[in-house]
Amino acid sequence: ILETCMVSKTYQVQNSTIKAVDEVSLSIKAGEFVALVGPSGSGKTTMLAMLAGLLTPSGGSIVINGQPLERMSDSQRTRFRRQNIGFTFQSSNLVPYLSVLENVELMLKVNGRDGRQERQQARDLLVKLGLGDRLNSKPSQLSGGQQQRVAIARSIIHNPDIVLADEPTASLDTERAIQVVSVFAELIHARRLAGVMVTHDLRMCRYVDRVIQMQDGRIRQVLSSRAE
Amino acid sequence: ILETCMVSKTYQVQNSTIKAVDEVSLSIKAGEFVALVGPSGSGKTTMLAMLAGLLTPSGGSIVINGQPLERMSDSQRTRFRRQNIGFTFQSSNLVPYLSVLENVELMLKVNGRDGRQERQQARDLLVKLGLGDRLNSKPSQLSGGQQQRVAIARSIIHNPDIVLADEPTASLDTERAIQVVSVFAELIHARRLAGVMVTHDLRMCRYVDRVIQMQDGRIRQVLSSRAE
Ligand SMILES: Nc1ncnc2c1ncn2[C@@H]1O[C@H](COP(=O)(O)OP(=O)(O)OP(=O)(O)O)[C@@H](O)[C@H]1O
Ligand SMILES: Nc1ncnc2c1ncn2[C@@H]1O[C@H](COP(=O)(O)OP(=O)(O)OP(=O)(O)O)[C@@H](O)[C@H]1O
Ligand SMILES: [Mg+2]
Ligand SMILES: [Mg+2]
Repeated sequence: ILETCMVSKTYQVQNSTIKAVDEVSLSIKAGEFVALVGPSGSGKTTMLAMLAGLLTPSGGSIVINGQPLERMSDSQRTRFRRQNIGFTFQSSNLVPYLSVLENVELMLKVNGRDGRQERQQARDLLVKLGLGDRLNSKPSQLSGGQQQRVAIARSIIHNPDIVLADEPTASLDTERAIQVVSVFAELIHARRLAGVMVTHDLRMCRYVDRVIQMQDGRIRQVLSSRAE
Repeated sequence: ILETCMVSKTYQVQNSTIKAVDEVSLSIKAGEFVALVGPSGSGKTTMLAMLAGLLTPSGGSIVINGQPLERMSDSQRTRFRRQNIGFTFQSSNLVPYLSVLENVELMLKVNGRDGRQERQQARDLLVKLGLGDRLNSKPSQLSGGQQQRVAIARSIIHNPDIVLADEPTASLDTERAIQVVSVFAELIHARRLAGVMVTHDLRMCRYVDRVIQMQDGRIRQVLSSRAE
């Protein structure tokens, strides 16, 4: 579903050139859950932002569901992202004046899918993630890990084909982290989505199908956990 | 150095009362490095915010270096915090229009301590944390983990008596995480500071002197790693 070919992102910072991502080619099939790991600064967030269509590559191409992102206009890419991609980034980015439930329902609304059944699914998903008693709270009233869980619910409620998560468990204790990663794995496998999760927590890698290691903007090695 | 007596923080959210912190009493000696662990939502950030003097308790007292925080006026508490406490929170909170080096030097400036020697120390600390080649970059040009490391440098550069860190390694890979926690431990032990680090990463607990577990706003148990 998701394919990149020699994709790069370069920044000019004063006199030097930073190759945040350096000619990366990878492909992720339907139903495949991939962990993207690597040292701080190795290019994981930059990679994810390009896969999400939020950042334009400096070179190479990204094709999702057969559609090349670089050939889309900004508005086409925005619409494509809204319908087909779900993502969470390192900060939870919730709408501060909407409640927990409204933040998740918003994702259904913008996709014209906020019927009663979908809104019940939003509620059920939040209960599953341990937020059932906080549906009407505002983001500022939640702990860091609670905000992260709302962002995660919002990223998958509209059934995107692609799920991209940047360190979704960074603020979670082990029990919650396992639960979140299991919810991702469950959805990805059952609905044949393509999923990429950036994580520093190598214990989470036992729930994925493949681990891609990055270093200095490149892919260093690929490990298939099914082989073990 | 740091003592709390039956300290509590309660929030009213619609019809219910949330006891974020529920009558916690603890004391931390000079030279002691404590890890504060517990599930998402158990009150760790709230506890840290009260220890930092950023949040006023609903009940109980907090005494730092013999001085009770609740008897200070807002401006006294602000000045006390600036001089005696260093902290990093779950988001890095860097000043967006200042460079990496300027963000750290700012902490020296506000304490009237920005002589040439201190500014060299700021530079050395950033080099030690792997940011030597990014001193002139702006926060928006850094990865999540790089921003976190700048925030960590800023929290210790002015030699505070108390160091409080809320998940300082959440965005860091294992190697960087160990380095950061070692820098904290080194400083705390050498300079007889009191340090509290909130973490979800239980592997980091081998670098601390004591582990305090919270649950539902209370202390559940205290483990002394030296006993093992
Ligand atoms: N301003 C607020 N209004 C209402 N409830 C709040 C507020 N701030 C925090 N809380 C609640 O207090 C409880 C403790 O929050 P806290 O942020 O201290 O948790 P935490 O242990 O840091 O969690 P995490 O590991 O997820 O960061 C949570 O249930 C949270 O929702
Ligand atoms: N806007 C920018 N301008 C300049 N350099 C940038 C910019 N954005 C990212 N970089 C650099 O690109 C490199 C990769 O950054 P990226 O955020 O992808 O790393 P990461 O792997 O997500 O790291 P972390 O684990 O710390 O979150 C870093 O060296 C970073 O400083
Ligand atoms: Mg990142
Ligand atoms: Mg917290």
